[in-house]
Amino acid sequence: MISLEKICRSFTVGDEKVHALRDIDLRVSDGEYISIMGPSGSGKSTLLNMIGLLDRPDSGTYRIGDEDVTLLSDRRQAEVRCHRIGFIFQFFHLVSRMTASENIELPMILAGMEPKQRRGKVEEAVEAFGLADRASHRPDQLSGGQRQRVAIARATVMQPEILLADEPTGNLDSTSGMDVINILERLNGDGITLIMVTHDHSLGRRATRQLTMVDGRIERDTVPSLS
Amino acid sequence: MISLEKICRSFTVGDEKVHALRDIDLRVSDGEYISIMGPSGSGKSTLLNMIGLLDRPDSGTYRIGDEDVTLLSDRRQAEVRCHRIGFIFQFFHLVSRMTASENIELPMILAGMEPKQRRGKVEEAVEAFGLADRASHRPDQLSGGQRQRVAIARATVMQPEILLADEPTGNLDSTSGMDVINILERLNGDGITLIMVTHDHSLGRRATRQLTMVDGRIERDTVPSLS
Ligand SMILES: Nc1ncnc2c1ncn2[C@@H]1O[C@H](COP(=O)(O)OP(=O)(O)OP(=O)(O)O)[C@@H](O)[C@H]1O
Ligand SMILES: Nc1ncnc2c1ncn2[C@@H]1O[C@H](COP(=O)(O)OP(=O)(O)OP(=O)(O)O)[C@@H](O)[C@H]1O
Ligand SMILES: [Mg+2]
Ligand SMILES: [Mg+2]
Repeated sequence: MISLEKICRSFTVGDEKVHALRDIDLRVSDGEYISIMGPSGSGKSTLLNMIGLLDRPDSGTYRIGDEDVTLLSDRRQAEVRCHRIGFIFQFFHLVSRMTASENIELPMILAGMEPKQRRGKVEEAVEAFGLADRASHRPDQLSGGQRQRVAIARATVMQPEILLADEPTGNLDSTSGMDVINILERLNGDGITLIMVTHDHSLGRRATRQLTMVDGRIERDTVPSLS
Repeated sequence: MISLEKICRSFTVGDEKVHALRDIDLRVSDGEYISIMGPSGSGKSTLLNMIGLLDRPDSGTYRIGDEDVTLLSDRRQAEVRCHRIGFIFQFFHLVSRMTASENIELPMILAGMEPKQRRGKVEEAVEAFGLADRASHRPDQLSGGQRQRVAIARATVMQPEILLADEPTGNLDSTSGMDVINILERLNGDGITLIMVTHDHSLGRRATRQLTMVDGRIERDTVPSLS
């Protein structure tokens, strides 16, 4: 159970203040499948970063379970991120000096997993995302969509409790995109909470609960009856 | 008139060779509107980089008009790029220490345009792409879609002869995306040659000529009769 109450976040540029998140109230039950859509600049990535503990709100509370994570130290927040949250970034943030395999393996190394177990999981992920013949390429030796798939593999390889996906199919053809969505939905079927930001309406409509953001607020929050 | 003949390009990774472009033959008439689609990793960005003189083929010839540009020096190629080609990169490549306005202005400074004339064009572009209240933000202070629009504004502001767009709407909601497509198609209507890589079939279908790449080759090259 994730709970955001009266979350506000603004950025200062020169003497101007950008209100990226305005009084966000949001409750997410374990295992929900939520899509977030809305115009460019409406605050979707900022909201996802907040949920992913990559950013702190200016005001408001954010609880995971009954723990107020806004009160945690940076170090404690990093632990929660490492063990409970998987994040697929809009612009991937891969480690440029590491290969695709090494990038995918990184969360497991950070979590202290055994080398043998890690290797098995990396091979599984590389297969699942069609990266078998690109596994030893570094990001600059990969196409845009290949990098995106590495980012997705990295975020999902440890089957985190909460999976946050920011435009996961933006650089993928429809076939690769559907392969990705099928994997994400299968993980959700296994109980993982899936929150996906997307500009693709055909994808957003697949979620059991659909949010629309406009100008820093959640303007719509619907559970379509025919899904 | 752009003409590629038997263009080949491969990359070496370790002792493995990736054949990114295999015997590409392509003729493009002035003012054509071409879309390039195909699976992730099929060579679309590599082909566009080749046409944009950002990369050289391993073999084959590439002519713009009757000039064999593969024979030009790096410096001469840079001049052609600067004056004749506009490029919208799949991952933008904005200058991180410059504001949105400064990024858009850069090609005009490089082309030696007068400050007064530049300013007018920047303001026009900022308006056209809905960036008026983000003009003095730097890229890290912009959303993904806002960065994409800056990249598009920069590439189009000098109305180049040839406009190359790699996934120009990948990070945009449908409204912003259509605004962009309308601007690109209007430029094409003014005579600019437009070559667009896209994963969005609804966009690809709007082009008067549609190419499909698979595994380094052009597998289809069609002019739909009902367009
Ligand atoms: N610098 C490089 N070194 C090694 N291999 C590369 C390099 N650049 C691209 N490749 C490989 O060449 C192939 C074509 O890459 P390209 O970026 O052109 O694909 P693409 O069609 O644009 O894909 P996407 O739709 O995912 O953006 C890919 O399989 C990629 O792994
Ligand atoms: N570090 C920052 N400094 C200043 N303004 C920022 C910063 N990050 C984001 N913004 C602004 O906050 C607003 C929300 O940004 P955000 O990245 O959350 O939008 P988004 O909904 O993800 O957009 P897109 O669909 O284009 O990715 C935007 O108007 C953006 O300009
Ligand atoms: Mg975003
Ligand atoms: Mg590409």
